[in-house]
Amino acid sequence: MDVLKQKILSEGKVLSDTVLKVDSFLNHQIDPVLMQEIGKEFAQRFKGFDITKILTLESSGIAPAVMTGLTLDVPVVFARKRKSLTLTDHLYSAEVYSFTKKESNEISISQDFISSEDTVLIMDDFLANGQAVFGMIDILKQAKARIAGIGIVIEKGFQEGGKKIRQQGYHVETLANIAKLSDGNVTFKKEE
Amino acid sequence: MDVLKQKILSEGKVLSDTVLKVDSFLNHQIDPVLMQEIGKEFAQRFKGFDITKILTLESSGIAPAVMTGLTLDVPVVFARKRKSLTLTDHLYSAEVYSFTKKESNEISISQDFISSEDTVLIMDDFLANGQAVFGMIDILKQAKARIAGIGIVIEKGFQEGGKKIRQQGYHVETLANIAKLSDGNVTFKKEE
Ligand SMILES: Nc1nc2c(ncn2[C@@H]2O[C@H](COP(=O)(O)OP(=O)(O)O)[C@@H](OP(=O)(O)OP(=O)(O)O)[C@H]2O)c(=O)[nH]1
Ligand SMILES: Nc1nc2c(ncn2[C@@H]2O[C@H](COP(=O)(O)OP(=O)(O)O)[C@@H](OP(=O)(O)OP(=O)(O)O)[C@H]2O)c(=O)[nH]1
Repeated sequence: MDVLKQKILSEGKVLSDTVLKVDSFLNHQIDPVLMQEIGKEFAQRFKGFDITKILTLESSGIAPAVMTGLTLDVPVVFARKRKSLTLTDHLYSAEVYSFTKKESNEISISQDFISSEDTVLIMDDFLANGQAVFGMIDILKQAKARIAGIGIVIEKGFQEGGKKIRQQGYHVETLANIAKLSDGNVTFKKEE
Repeated sequence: MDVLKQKILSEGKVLSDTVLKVDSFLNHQIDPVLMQEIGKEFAQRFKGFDITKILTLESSGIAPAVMTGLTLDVPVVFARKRKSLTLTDHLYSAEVYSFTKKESNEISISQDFISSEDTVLIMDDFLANGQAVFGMIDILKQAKARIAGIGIVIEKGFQEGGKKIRQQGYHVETLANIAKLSDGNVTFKKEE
């Protein structure tokens, strides 16, 4: 997605060989017009997949997911990393391991909002080692929902997540796939 | 806002005299079309306020804020309750007290995204005792930004937050103001 790649090149900051900071438009400040473009792009790529619902994870996944849900006209459910005032029981939960923190965290959704009747698009802002996406896949398997595919805004193609998820047969659509960050610059993968 | 009030009446669950659950369209599952309507409503109510930016708080504030930002064509910044991989220094922070948990939590934004040049609309999903909004007001005062006003999706008018914020002279726009939950039903305040 060219307008996204341009934004990454002009506003992204390469913090290390493995971390790209895009706080100015995706992870802290959000560019709503760009989010709407992202929503339209995902809706286009997943047209005909009969999606009934989108599943994402708080917090950075919410804006891209809601714009995609707006274009596809489907509800969006965001999994929580902590229980909330109203999310307390009848949950589907999964463990998500953090390589950086070397600890597992539980993500949950209410059983009320995803059922075996649903065909779900999983979405997230970043795909790195894939733990968050595998957690959401686990949740959808518990709910016996059909998984339409996975929509990712920025994939770090040099990390394992994308490869592992595709090897399991899931359809992954990535809007910007980064081949490397290792010279302080962003290098995108060549698109086929 | 009638379509929102209808949604609250048909899908909201009164959990107690003080808590309304709206997980099916605002706090866990999100209705993107309703969020777009909410965005247009806030944009209409704050037209002519010269807003340059919206400030909200993760997670439930994000969807309404991003839709409002889309209609007003301004960026949206969400304050974080915990540091993240890329939000670590040069922060404005404020304490937000929780009456339920009887503890304070720190919320933060990067100094990069709000300046004294900004005119900011504060937004949140619920207004109860107002601690989250006062935290965001504190942050904006540190940044020396002008505060255009506060946009709230659901206000519990029987709690103190709305009164305290208005008494300080801030312009508050609420889309659904609840007079009481105390008979197991939602009773809205009469609109002037
Ligand atoms: N900016 C940025 N973020 C990255 C990058 N790689 C991973 N992340 C984000 O970091 C968080 C993952 O951290 P951990 O759970 O500690 O996982 P990890 O060490 O195994 O990667 C996730 O944030 P999250 O759950 O999405 O948090 P939130 O932003 O939704 O609150 C993920 O999206 C990167 O290169 N740049
Ligand atoms: N559903 C619902 N939520 C209410 C109600 N009253 C307050 N809240 C939400 O509860 C959270 C506040 O909890 P505390 O910080 O413990 O504050 P409190 O005890 O002083 O009210 C906030 O969630 P938050 O920060 O917005 O969390 P998040 O949803 O963004 O993650 C607030 O929006 C209510 O009647 N119904």
